[in-house]
Amino acid sequence: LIRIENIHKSYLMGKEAVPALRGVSLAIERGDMVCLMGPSGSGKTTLLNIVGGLDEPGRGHVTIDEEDVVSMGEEKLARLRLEKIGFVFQTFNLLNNFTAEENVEAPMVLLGALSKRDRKARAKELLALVGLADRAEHFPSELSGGQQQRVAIARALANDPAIVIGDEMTGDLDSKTGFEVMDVVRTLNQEQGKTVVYVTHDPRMAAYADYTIHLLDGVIVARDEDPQR
Amino acid sequence: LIRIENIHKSYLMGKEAVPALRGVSLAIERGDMVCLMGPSGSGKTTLLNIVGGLDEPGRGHVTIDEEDVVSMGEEKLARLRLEKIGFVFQTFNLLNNFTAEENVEAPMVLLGALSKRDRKARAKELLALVGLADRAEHFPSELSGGQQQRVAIARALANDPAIVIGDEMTGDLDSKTGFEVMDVVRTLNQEQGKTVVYVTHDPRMAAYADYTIHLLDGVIVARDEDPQR
Ligand SMILES: Nc1ncnc2c1ncn2[C@@H]1O[C@H](COP(=O)(O)OP(=O)(O)OP(=O)(O)O)[C@@H](O)[C@H]1O
Ligand SMILES: Nc1ncnc2c1ncn2[C@@H]1O[C@H](COP(=O)(O)OP(=O)(O)OP(=O)(O)O)[C@@H](O)[C@H]1O
Ligand SMILES: [Mg+2]
Ligand SMILES: [Mg+2]
Repeated sequence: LIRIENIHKSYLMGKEAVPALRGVSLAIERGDMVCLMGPSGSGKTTLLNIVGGLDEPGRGHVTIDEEDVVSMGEEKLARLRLEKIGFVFQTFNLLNNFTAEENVEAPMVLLGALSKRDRKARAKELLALVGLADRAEHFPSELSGGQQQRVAIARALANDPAIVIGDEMTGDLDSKTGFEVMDVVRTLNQEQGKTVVYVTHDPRMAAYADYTIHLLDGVIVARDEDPQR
Repeated sequence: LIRIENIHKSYLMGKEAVPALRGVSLAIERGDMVCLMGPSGSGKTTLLNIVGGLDEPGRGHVTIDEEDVVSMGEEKLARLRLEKIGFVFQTFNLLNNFTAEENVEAPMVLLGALSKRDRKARAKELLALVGLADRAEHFPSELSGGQQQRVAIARALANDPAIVIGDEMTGDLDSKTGFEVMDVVRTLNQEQGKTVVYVTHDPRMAAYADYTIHLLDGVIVARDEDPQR
């Protein structure tokens, strides 16, 4: 479903080039639940942004569903992201002037497939799924860090995407709430066949994955399979 | 050193009052390393903000070094925070238009105790302490999530505060980097006698503390001592 081949990415800062990815290749099958781990600064966010079509590699190919993402037109790529990819950002990126419920509704408004009433109902459902039914009317500044993270997760699921990309989905959550979120994500993976690619620093959350990819200094250094797969 | 007595805090939202702290009392001795844990939304950030003089309780007393923080004048409180308290925010709160080094220097500029040359040298030292010597010239948007978190830690240490308050100091860090940061903090606690109060969701990071306070729905429900203390 997602194929990345020999991805290179450097950030240019004045005269300096900071290499973030130095030759990464990965093939993710439909329905896989894949964990990505590695030290701070090893290139995980950079890789997820490229996998999710939010950023371009300097070199290499990215195909999603057989389509080349890098050479795809702007509009087509935006449509792909809106319909097929749900992204949970490491820094949440919530809209500060909109309530939790409105933040979750936003991707549905952009897609335009549901009536206003159905959107509101679905937003409430998704918030309930992450334990925030009673926080629907709060603005991000009126939510705890872990509550903001959960709104970001609910929003990523808004358009029922085939692919869920989570750049830290549980970093601000206590263990119990973190397990509840991972249970929800695993259910979506097992019952609806959603493909999930997520970063975590917590080995207990990595345990939910079919396999774990280890990144170090911009290259993949290991891959652990779940022994019970 | 830090005494809080029967703290109550509610947030007012229109007609609704959201109770965040419902009667919390705590006495922290000079040189303690205290961990605060609890579910997402249980009131940890609210409590740390009150302990750090960044927010006021609705009811109850807060004294730091025998001085009542709530009735203290604005200017005196600002001075106390600048000189004695280093705060690591859950959302980092870095200045986006300043480099990592400038962010770390900022509290020193405000305090005005060091020369420009000494400030720069100290900022570089602190960044090296958290493994970011080669990222001094990067802006926050040019840093990974975990690197931003570490700049926030370095900045909290800028004025060599007697009290370090960390609202998640390792949530965006891989285990190895997380342990390195906690080693630095523990050294500051054991060798310089700094008082440390920190929130974590990771039991392995909680293990560094002399004792752990458990918060649930705005009240303290348990306190675990480190058996080897
Ligand atoms: N400005 C606000 N207005 C209304 N409610 C608020 C506001 N800030 C926080 N709250 C609520 O107060 C409660 C405590 O929030 P707090 O940020 O202290 O939790 P926390 O323990 O730090 O959680 P986390 O682990 O998720 O960071 C939460 O239920 C939150 O929704
Ligand atoms: N815009 C940028 N300009 C320059 N360098 C950058 C930029 N963004 C990221 N980097 C650098 O690229 C490297 C990879 O960053 P990335 O955000 O992918 O790391 P990460 O693995 O997600 O780390 P973390 O676990 O801390 O979130 C880092 O060393 C970082 O300093
Ligand atoms: Mg990252
Ligand atoms: Mg918090």
